[in-house]
Amino acid sequence: MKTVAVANRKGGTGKTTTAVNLAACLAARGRSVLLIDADPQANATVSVGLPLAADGTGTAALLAADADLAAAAAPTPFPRLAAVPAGPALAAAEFGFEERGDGWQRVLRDKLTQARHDHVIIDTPPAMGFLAYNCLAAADGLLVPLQCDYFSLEGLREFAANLARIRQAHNPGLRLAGLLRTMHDPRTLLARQVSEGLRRQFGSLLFETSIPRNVRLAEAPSHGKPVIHFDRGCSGARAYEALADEFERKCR
Amino acid sequence: MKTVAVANRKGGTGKTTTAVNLAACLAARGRSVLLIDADPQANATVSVGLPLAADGTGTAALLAADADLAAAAAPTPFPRLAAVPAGPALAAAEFGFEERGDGWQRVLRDKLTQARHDHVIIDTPPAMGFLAYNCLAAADGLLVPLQCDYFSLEGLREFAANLARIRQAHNPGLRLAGLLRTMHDPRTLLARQVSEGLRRQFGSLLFETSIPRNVRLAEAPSHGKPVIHFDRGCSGARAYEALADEFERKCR
Ligand SMILES: Nc1ncnc2c1ncn2[C@@H]1O[C@H](COP(=O)(O)OP(=O)(O)OP(=O)(O)O)[C@@H](O)[C@H]1O
Ligand SMILES: Nc1ncnc2c1ncn2[C@@H]1O[C@H](COP(=O)(O)OP(=O)(O)OP(=O)(O)O)[C@@H](O)[C@H]1O
Ligand SMILES: [Mg+2]
Ligand SMILES: [Mg+2]
Repeated sequence: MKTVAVANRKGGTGKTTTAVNLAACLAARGRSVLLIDADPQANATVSVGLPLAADGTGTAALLAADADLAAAAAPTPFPRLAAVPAGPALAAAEFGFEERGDGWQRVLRDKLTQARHDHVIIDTPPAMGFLAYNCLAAADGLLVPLQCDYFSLEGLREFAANLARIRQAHNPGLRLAGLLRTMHDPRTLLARQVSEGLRRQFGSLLFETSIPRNVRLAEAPSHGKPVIHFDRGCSGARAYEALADEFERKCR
Repeated sequence: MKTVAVANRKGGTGKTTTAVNLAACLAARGRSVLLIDADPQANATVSVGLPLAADGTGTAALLAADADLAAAAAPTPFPRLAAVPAGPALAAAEFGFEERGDGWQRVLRDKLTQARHDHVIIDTPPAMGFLAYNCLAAADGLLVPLQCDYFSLEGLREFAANLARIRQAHNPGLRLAGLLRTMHDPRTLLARQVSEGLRRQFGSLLFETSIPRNVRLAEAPSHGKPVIHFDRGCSGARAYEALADEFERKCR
């Protein structure tokens, strides 16, 4: 499962925080990792200390077939962690590339075959628009971060159908890497009920690791650092290290 | 400011929770309110106790010019609160309606002129795709719920430019109704710093009211009820009542 798209149409479920910190923890374990920021918000880009991609560079250039992967990727301040940054030019892609239908997904899929890294992790935007959809069509695995709340449960009902549709239409090899509980506060009854429901429905596809609510995870991006390079002993850092370990064991 | 779009491209900032509860509180004060669910996730629809819109009904039908406003709107269990529900058919709109460019926004704007309600409140999806963009192009006012975190601050930098662009291209009359701090926990330093920064930058455009983190707000949708009809004494309910009062005073 070399290329993993971190995705959930629901907003604010910790996609970016997960993509960035899983990538950083894998790199810290000695793996070479490429983080692709496919979200015009560019939150992942700033979280690894990079400036926004100038026009003609970064993910927009990669998708427009103007650049190959090696040209679009930039080193980050962190060893073995490279990134393809997002920038303002990527916003146009959300309204629909000129190149619609199969052409689009094939571009990304072909570029990804050039990757020489151990892991490729893609941060995707919320909502099911062109960008998120095409990342799912191009990836090997899908990691779904979610909060334990009612709307997440509702969203999962459609989720299986959506995954089946993408597999059938574009990407038969797409596998679910796992569901990850984020911003998890098991002290509330709602969170515990939803968590138990997820375990019953998804079994081992629900990661054992869950990410606790920890303000250090929200502060780290303002310093341009993944959390392990900002406060490595905090509960958020330890949780993402545990996730990286579980991910490597389970998602080959 | 009759039609207000509740919008923020950032995910999970409390757009739906705000659209639903502001609408419900205004209706409880005796106003007639129409809530339009323009998000394929249909979270607002379930939050007011309605089933998902069947194909050929609801917001998708409204946008496709297949239905006028009276036909698309349905009563909710709550007095004076009507809603145009979202359903699976709305997902296609996120990938771009057949009718692109000006035709699209004009459809929604024209339908909205048929509204006989005191207030029309539109819940929009995250990400800046066709649906969110066109709701902004059709509305009179824009209410932006946001969390006091680093990505929100980053997002606001582009925000003024985006607003100007929409005004110039489609909707010169669009005004900012206000910024609303949601899930606000003033005990964390990050939240206080961002909150003070917002006040300095936006002055009275930052609502005095802020919505505290309150699990009752996350539980209410699972009962198909706005929070004032679920637990009217809780901190979340009282905060949205205060917001409704401030909104009516300031956003005429
Ligand atoms: N475990 C956590 N504890 C505390 N804060 C967190 C945690 N995870 C994420 N956050 C913060 O919550 C906010 C939302 O998280 P994030 O941006 O990663 O979600 P997202 O799913 O990528 O959002 P979007 O849908 O907009 O892309 C951010 O400010 C982030 O820093
Ligand atoms: N003040 C609050 N206290 C506790 N939970 C809240 C609060 N406001 C919203 N929530 C919960 O947080 C989650 C995200 O809120 P909501 O769905 O309203 O955000 P949104 O901006 O509409 O998300 P999206 O970007 O996916 O449309 C929901 O489960 C909601 O019930
Ligand atoms: Mg994100
Ligand atoms: Mg919403």
